[in-house]
Amino acid sequence: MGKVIAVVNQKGGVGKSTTAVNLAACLAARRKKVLLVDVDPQGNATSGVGVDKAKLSGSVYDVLLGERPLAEVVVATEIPRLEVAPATIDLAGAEIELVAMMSREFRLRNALAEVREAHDYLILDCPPSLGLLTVNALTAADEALVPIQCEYYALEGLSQLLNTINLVRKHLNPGLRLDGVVMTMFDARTNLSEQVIAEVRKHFGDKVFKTVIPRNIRLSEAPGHGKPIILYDKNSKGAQAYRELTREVLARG
Amino acid sequence: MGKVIAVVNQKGGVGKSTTAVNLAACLAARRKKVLLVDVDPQGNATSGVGVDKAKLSGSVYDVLLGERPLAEVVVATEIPRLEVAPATIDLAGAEIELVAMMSREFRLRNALAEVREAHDYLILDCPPSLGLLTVNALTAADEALVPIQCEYYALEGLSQLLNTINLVRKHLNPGLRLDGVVMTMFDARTNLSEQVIAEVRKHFGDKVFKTVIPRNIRLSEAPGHGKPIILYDKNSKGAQAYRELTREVLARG
Ligand SMILES: Nc1ncnc2c1ncn2[C@@H]1O[C@H](COP(=O)(O)OP(=O)(O)OP(=O)(O)O)[C@@H](O)[C@H]1O
Ligand SMILES: Nc1ncnc2c1ncn2[C@@H]1O[C@H](COP(=O)(O)OP(=O)(O)OP(=O)(O)O)[C@@H](O)[C@H]1O
Ligand SMILES: [Mg+2]
Ligand SMILES: [Mg+2]
Repeated sequence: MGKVIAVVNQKGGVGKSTTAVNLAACLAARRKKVLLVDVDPQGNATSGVGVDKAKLSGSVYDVLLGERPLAEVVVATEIPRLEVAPATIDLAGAEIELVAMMSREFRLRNALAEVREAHDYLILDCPPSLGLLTVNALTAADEALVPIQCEYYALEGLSQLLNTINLVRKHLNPGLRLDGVVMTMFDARTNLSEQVIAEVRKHFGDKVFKTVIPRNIRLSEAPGHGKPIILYDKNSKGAQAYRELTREVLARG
Repeated sequence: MGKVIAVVNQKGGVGKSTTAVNLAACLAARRKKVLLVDVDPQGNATSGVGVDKAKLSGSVYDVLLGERPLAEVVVATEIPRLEVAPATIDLAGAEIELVAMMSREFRLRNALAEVREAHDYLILDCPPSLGLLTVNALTAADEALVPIQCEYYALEGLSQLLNTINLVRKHLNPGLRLDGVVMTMFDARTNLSEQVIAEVRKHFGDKVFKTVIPRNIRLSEAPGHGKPIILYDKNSKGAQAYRELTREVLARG
């Protein structure tokens, strides 16, 4: 039974898609069967693994609103053992359309049920909001993985995020655990990064992964080539950090 | 009659709040009367100008859903001529609550009507989504100002954003103009930044401000001190860039 991990934080630009893509790719490199599910209408995770959205015959939108089986929209990537359920722009209309539907929070969980056996890990990339798409992902997930940028503004939304995780656990998904917090875009040139990490460790203790993802230009260049960092520049600091994070995720079991 | 500018982009972390706060502060420094309106439940613009959310007696939530006059929730900042209509965490529930309300898209526009005379500029900071809060801001605005990060992923959501602006212009606010696009977080150490700027200028032509905001650590440190960049470090590259941008905004009239 594959483990479902939702990568979530309503603060924008903290490294959700970058973490989802690179964790998924590193797990596949460690011989795990991985499905990356793009739940963000922007579709960054989809293009981050090199999938051309113009050539798709189906997407997560069709699964959530059109009743298509998830297995029908899944496509392979150039990375062995890594498949993706892609997002396209029509997903932008999903939140409003889902409001009126039956069991609207469970549509992704129900869709994933049929493919969980076929994968070791299912990684869900969420949009920067706490609307019905993110609630669907948290309802489907075993664990939430929260990237937090080493910046002051990133600290402000945390209580809102924890509220939402607790509400989902209470009303929709009693098994949901906060798997861990990963610090991203660490910049050694400013004390700010250290201060933010200290503050986060104070709140979350050992839920914070030891691995800290540094700010690394190669990570921001890789999506333009449609490649995860381990293919774009396997010796970069970014690649090393995501390999390290993956070891920790595997060790947590 | 004050000009209303909505700072908008559903891509997360592109510098919306940083641009809203620093443009507002620089306009106030140029002797304009400015109201900064925080329409993002995260409340980053509110804390970016040093307002303590715990001490507030009212917020934008009370205006949009509780029928309180906007003038009642506006608070002063330490910057002369700069006031703020603050956001608190309860705004997070607003999108769902607004769905069922009368004239739900016009609530911010109607609320701003009574205070427009008293200000030269009203700057609206939007959340990273295209839901009812952003639609309220676009419906209230004369112009949309779009920060675009000099990164690959930032290009992907642009057509979705333009769709939304066009829909709002067609159905809700015929006077809405796309004021301009400002490139942010330019990093001279990578060709990626230049490539993204070239791509954006190809699409938007002279709507793209000449001023490019560089990646500058002082800009990310300033919010932790509750100060705009011109107070935190007035000689930094970040302060220079936002003063330059302000000159261009004023020149466009
Ligand atoms: N460690 C890093 N070093 C440098 N750049 C990074 C790093 N992680 C992510 N980036 C870049 O920063 C930007 C924001 O990251 P990303 O898009 O992954 O965040 P996100 O949380 O998914 O954003 P959104 O909230 O819009 O979904 C992207 O352009 C990405 O390429
Ligand atoms: N030019 C810059 N140089 C360095 N850091 C910056 C710059 N502009 C913004 N930042 C920092 O980058 C982060 C993202 O910026 P900001 O929060 O303003 O973006 P946003 O678009 O408002 O995000 P959200 O989508 O969550 O509302 C913040 O921590 C901010 O301090
Ligand atoms: Mg993302
Ligand atoms: Mg913001």
